[in-house]
Amino acid sequence: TSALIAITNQKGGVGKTTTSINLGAALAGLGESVLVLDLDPQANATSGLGVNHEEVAVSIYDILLKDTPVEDAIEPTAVRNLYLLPSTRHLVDANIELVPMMAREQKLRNGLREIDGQFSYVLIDCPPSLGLLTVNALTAAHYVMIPMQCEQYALDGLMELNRTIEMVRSALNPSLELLGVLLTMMDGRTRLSREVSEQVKGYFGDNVFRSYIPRRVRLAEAASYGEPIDIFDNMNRGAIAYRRLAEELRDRLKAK
Amino acid sequence: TSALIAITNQKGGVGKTTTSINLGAALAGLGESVLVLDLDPQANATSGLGVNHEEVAVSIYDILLKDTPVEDAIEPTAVRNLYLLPSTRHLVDANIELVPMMAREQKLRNGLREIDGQFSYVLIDCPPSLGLLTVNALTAAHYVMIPMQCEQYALDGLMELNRTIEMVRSALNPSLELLGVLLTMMDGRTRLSREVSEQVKGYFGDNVFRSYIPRRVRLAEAASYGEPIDIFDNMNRGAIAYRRLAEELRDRLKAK
Ligand SMILES: Nc1ncnc2c1ncn2[C@@H]1O[C@H](COP(=O)(O)OP(=O)(O)OP(=O)(O)O)[C@@H](O)[C@H]1O
Ligand SMILES: Nc1ncnc2c1ncn2[C@@H]1O[C@H](COP(=O)(O)OP(=O)(O)OP(=O)(O)O)[C@@H](O)[C@H]1O
Ligand SMILES: [Mg+2]
Ligand SMILES: [Mg+2]
Repeated sequence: TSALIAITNQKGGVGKTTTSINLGAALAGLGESVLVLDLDPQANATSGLGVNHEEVAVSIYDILLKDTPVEDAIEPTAVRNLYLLPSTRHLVDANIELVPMMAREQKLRNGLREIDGQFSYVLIDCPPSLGLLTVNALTAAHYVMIPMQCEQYALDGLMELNRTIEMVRSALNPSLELLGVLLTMMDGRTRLSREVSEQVKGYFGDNVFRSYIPRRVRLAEAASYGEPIDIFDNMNRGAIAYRRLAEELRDRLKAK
Repeated sequence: TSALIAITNQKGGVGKTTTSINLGAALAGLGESVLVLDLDPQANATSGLGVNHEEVAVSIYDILLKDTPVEDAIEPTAVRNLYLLPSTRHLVDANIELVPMMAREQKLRNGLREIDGQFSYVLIDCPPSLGLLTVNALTAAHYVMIPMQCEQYALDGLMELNRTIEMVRSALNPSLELLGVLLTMMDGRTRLSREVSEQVKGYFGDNVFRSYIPRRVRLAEAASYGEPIDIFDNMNRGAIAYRRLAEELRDRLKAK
């Protein structure tokens, strides 16, 4: 069966999309088959993998709201073993359209049943909110990964995210587990980064990945070319960090 | 009458909260009376001004959903002339609870009527989404200010934001005007920052503020101490940039 991982944090701009794309590409580089599922109406994971979201015919919106078969939406990317389930702007309507539906929190879990086992990993890139889209991701996922910037506001929101995870675990998905917290945009030179990362390790202990992602402008540049860092500049410290993370993640899952 | 400015961009982590707090403090420093209105369930503007959102008795949730008088929620801050209308986590429920209500898009505009003219400026810090909370801000506001990071994903979302502004302007608030786009976290050394800022100026022309905000870790540190940069480190280039922005904004409004 596939390992379904929700990459989520309601705080904006902490590296959810950058991690979905580059961790996905690094896992694909290890020979695993990977699906990046874009669950954000901004469709950044879609454009970050070189796909124009305005030209997408079938997207995650259709899976959630029209019961379209998920096979119809999946497309290959420029990276071998890496596939994309794209998003479009249309998804912004899902927050309202899902509200009156039966089993609205389980639409994604039900939609993904037919491809269970087809990929080794499914990485779900979540929007910056704790609404019905993120609850759908947490209900469908086996694991949660929380990217976190080493700054104050990012720390504030963690209790809230923990509460939402607990609610989903008790009401909808008892097997949901925290896979780990990933420190992103780390600038080891600043006192703030060091202080916040100490607080995070104090709070989460072993649940913090040893691998962390440094702040590297090439990661942002790669996004503007629609390429993962592995293709754009594979010897950059950002690319090395995501490869290291992919190996650590594989080891963590084997150990479970 | 007050100048109501919605500070919004659905892209996460572009500096909406940092701008609401520090532009607010800089305008207060010019002797203007300013209200920072926190419309984000993350309540970052609330904690960034030194207020513990878990101890807030009356918040923006009560104004929107319970018709509580807005006076009851406003509190002073450590900065002279700067006031806060706080948020709490409870606000996350507003996205769903507002859906069935009559005139749901106008709840904020109606709630703020009784304090019209009491402040020279009201800065509304929006959440990273284009849902009912942001639509409420755009319906209540006279002006929109769009903070933008000089990176790719931030550029992608602008068309979408423009479309939402147009929809609100034609259906709910004909006088809504774009006050300007603010370039934030600018790192002049990187090619990406320069390229994206050229694209933004090409697209928005005079609607881009001449003042821009450099990336400065002290701005993030100030947030962890719950202080605006003007108090935390007032000779920092981030503090100088926000003071310059405050003056430019005042001039732009006088010219209207
Ligand atoms: N390690 C890094 N070094 C430098 N820039 C980075 C890094 N990670 C992400 N970025 C850049 O920071 C910005 C925010 O990252 P990203 O869009 O991945 O965050 P997000 O959490 O997905 O945002 P949102 O909340 O809007 O979905 C982007 O412009 C991205 O290119
Ligand atoms: N000019 C700057 N230089 C350095 N760091 C900054 C700057 N502006 C903001 N930051 C930091 O970047 C992070 C994102 O900024 P901020 O929280 O203000 O963005 P936002 O758009 O309000 O995010 P959200 O979408 O979650 O509401 C914060 O940790 C903040 O302290
Ligand atoms: Mg994202
Ligand atoms: Mg904010």
